[in-house]
Amino acid sequence: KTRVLAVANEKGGVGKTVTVINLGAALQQEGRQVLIVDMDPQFNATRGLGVEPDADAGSIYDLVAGDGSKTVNDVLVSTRWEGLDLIPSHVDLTGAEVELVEVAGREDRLKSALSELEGRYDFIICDTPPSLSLLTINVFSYAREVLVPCQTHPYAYAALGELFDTIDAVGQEINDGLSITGILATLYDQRTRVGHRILEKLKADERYGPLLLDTVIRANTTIADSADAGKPVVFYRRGSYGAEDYTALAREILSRPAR
Amino acid sequence: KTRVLAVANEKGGVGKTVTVINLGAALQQEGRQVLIVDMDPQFNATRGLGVEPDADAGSIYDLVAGDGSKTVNDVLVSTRWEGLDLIPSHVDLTGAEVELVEVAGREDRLKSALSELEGRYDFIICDTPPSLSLLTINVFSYAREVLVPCQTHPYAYAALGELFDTIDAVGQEINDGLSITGILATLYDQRTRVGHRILEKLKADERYGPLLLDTVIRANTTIADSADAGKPVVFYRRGSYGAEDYTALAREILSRPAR
Ligand SMILES: Nc1ncnc2c1ncn2[C@@H]1O[C@H](COP(=O)(O)OP(=O)(O)OP(=O)(O)O)[C@@H](O)[C@H]1O
Ligand SMILES: Nc1ncnc2c1ncn2[C@@H]1O[C@H](COP(=O)(O)OP(=O)(O)OP(=O)(O)O)[C@@H](O)[C@H]1O
Ligand SMILES: [Mg+2]
Ligand SMILES: [Mg+2]
Repeated sequence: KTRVLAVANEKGGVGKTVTVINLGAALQQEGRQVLIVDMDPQFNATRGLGVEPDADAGSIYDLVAGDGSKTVNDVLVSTRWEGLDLIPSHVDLTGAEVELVEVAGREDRLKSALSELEGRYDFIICDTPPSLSLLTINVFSYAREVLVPCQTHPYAYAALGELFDTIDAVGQEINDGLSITGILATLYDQRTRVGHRILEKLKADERYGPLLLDTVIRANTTIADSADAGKPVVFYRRGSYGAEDYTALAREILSRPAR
Repeated sequence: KTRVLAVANEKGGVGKTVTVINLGAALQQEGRQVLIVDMDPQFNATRGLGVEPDADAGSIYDLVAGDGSKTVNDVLVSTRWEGLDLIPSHVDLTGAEVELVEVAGREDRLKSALSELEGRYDFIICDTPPSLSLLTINVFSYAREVLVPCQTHPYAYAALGELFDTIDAVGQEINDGLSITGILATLYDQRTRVGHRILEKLKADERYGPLLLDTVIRANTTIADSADAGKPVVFYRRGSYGAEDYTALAREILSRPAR
């Protein structure tokens, strides 16, 4: 059975895209077949995997809001790394919110577009934009699990309430199979007082503590350099903190099956 | 004449809110009267100034999408620092996008709501959410200047094209008085190869180079700690890198009048 993960947090810049790319690559290194689905109109996961968006070749836009002329097999591409495939995004996706306003079942467009992929991959991991709008709701309607990157900073911590409420609402109204697999502390810098404080706050919180993953992603320059090189960090520099942390995350996700 | 600045970049987590709060406070320290307008439904600028959002007291939502029962003077609050006022945000603002879809002149709601403030402040600085949607367009319709924080990282750099195109389009169709005052390099970490590379790329670019401000905001832990304390960095720790950099920015903005 394919595990389908949404990586989401409406706070911007918390490490959603970095987590999608690097968890995907680390799972591939563990021998799993992985598909990345980029549902962010800024297509950073596409770019971070070294793929150039191409309107002619097609993108997730064609599946979610296009005229139906392209199928999932038309737009799905392989990356340079065997067993790590991608459905790229494109800036056209920005228009999808408005284009789908009047369309019935607009929150289920992704789910119906990707239903034929069931069983073809061990993991399907979806990147989302920094908002709880229609694109993210589409991902919540399709996925069975949510991974919540949370920068150890008060603005990211404060965003969790609204995010959890939204996931609960989707769970009740649209997709009762959706549950939160875990909260991932990211960009953790042990030099800052605030980093420690927020990590402790997460651990102590009734709602968030039990969901906090053991793996903590440390802030480290290799992650930023690898994103610049268009490569996941496990392929960019194996012995780095980034590669270590995302490998640990992959193993922890494998050890925690979907609820 | 009041200078009205939009602080915008659709890439998440590039330091928009940190810049709004700290530039505002640094300008107040230079003796200017400053108003912060928080147009992000996640109300981080409100929180970062130590103010709790309160639906009864009102927020920017009441002015942009409410029933007209509240005026700008009802919702405007002073912060703990004399000469630094705020129009707070509230989570209700998330609904404004959808609520205003059918309303004529929906992009001008902010402009008409705040028109009576002309001349009351030296600076009005607006925070925006990480998207180019209706809330950000409202700010572009109202403001006369745009300050673009750009993290020295490839994802933030790549977002500039779409942002500039959007500002150009607003300038032609809605607000011909809008121009870009500058690009502010933020979260600059001289230890990373990518930090240097993106800064050099910005300087060398035909479109972005001439707009790049001299001030560069360095990544430093005091900024994160001050945000956690609900205080601008110039009030949190005067001698820190953060206080130095945002004071330099305030002086540079004062020396570069609106185009
Ligand atoms: N562990 C880390 N160490 C250092 N830098 C990191 C780390 N994780 C993420 N970053 C950097 O932080 C920035 C934000 O990361 P990223 O773009 O993945 O966040 P995001 O949540 O996807 O942002 P958005 O909300 O815009 O989609 C990027 O510059 C990225 O390289
Ligand atoms: N110069 C800096 N040094 C250290 N940390 C910084 C600096 N500037 C911003 N930050 C931190 O980076 C994160 C992102 O900053 P901020 O929230 O201001 O960005 P934003 O662009 O407003 O994000 P969003 O897109 O979610 O609105 C925060 O955790 C903030 O404290
Ligand atoms: Mg992202
Ligand atoms: Mg912000």
